[in-house]
Amino acid sequence: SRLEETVKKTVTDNPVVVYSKSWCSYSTEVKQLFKRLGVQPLVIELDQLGPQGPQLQKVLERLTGQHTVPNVFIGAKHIGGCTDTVKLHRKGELEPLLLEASGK
Amino acid sequence: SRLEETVKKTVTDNPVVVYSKSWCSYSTEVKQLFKRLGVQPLVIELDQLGPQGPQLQKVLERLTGQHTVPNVFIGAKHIGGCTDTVKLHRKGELEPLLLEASGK
Ligand SMILES: N[C@@H](CCC(=O)N[C@@H](CS)C(=O)NCC(=O)O)C(=O)O
Ligand SMILES: N[C@@H](CCC(=O)N[C@@H](CS)C(=O)NCC(=O)O)C(=O)O
Ligand code: FES
Repeated sequence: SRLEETVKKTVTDNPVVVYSKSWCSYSTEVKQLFKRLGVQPLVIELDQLGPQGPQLQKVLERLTGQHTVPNVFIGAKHIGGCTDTVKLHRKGELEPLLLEASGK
Repeated sequence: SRLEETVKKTVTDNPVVVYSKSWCSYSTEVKQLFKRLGVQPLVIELDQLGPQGPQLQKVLERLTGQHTVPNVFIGAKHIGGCTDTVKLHRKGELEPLLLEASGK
């Protein structure tokens, strides 16, 4: 669908993308982690897009199997949510992904 | 108001009360902390009460100044949210409050 193509293009054109909800603390936490790492993700607040928000969330669920926020992509690869991203960081596996994605 | 009286009675009659939203990870985290401490809070899921949910949230905001979830009370005392409760636990100040409240 058109919206699926939009999401695929967005995650391909931007090294780091976070689909978020502005009032959700887990979304805030993952945005703050990227900020601390000096990374400027593209942040899309699903609750500020009107009717497109829920439609986008359905597309994300079809593409990734994940209906929750935050929904994180690095280098067009689906990473998962907040706990997934924090776990990768703790294991030292997040930075290499960020370097690879920004070097593209 | 009638609803304010209900909240005051609820937090007086139950040693630990958590006003929560069922899909919110911060609400889940604070519920899990109490579970780990062997405490059975009274949990009120604001998103599962129909129109009363938002009304209760307004009353909680009037009574506590806090419009966010989770909203935690121990021994009828307003504690705050998830980060506040975790901070008290880290400082060893949560258990004494729980003991005092359950001993009432
Ligand atoms: N472990 C996941 C949890 C994600 C999660 O449960 N997100 C909640 C908001 S904090 C959500 O989207 N809930 C909507 C739902 O469960 O339908 C993560 O770290 O991102
Ligand atoms: N630091 C607070 C954060 C509370 C918070 O921002 N809660 C969010 C959900 S995770 C909320 O209620 N947002 C609604 C809003 O901001 O209007 C806590 O630990 O409880
Ligand atoms: S809505 Fe509460 S942590 Fe996301």
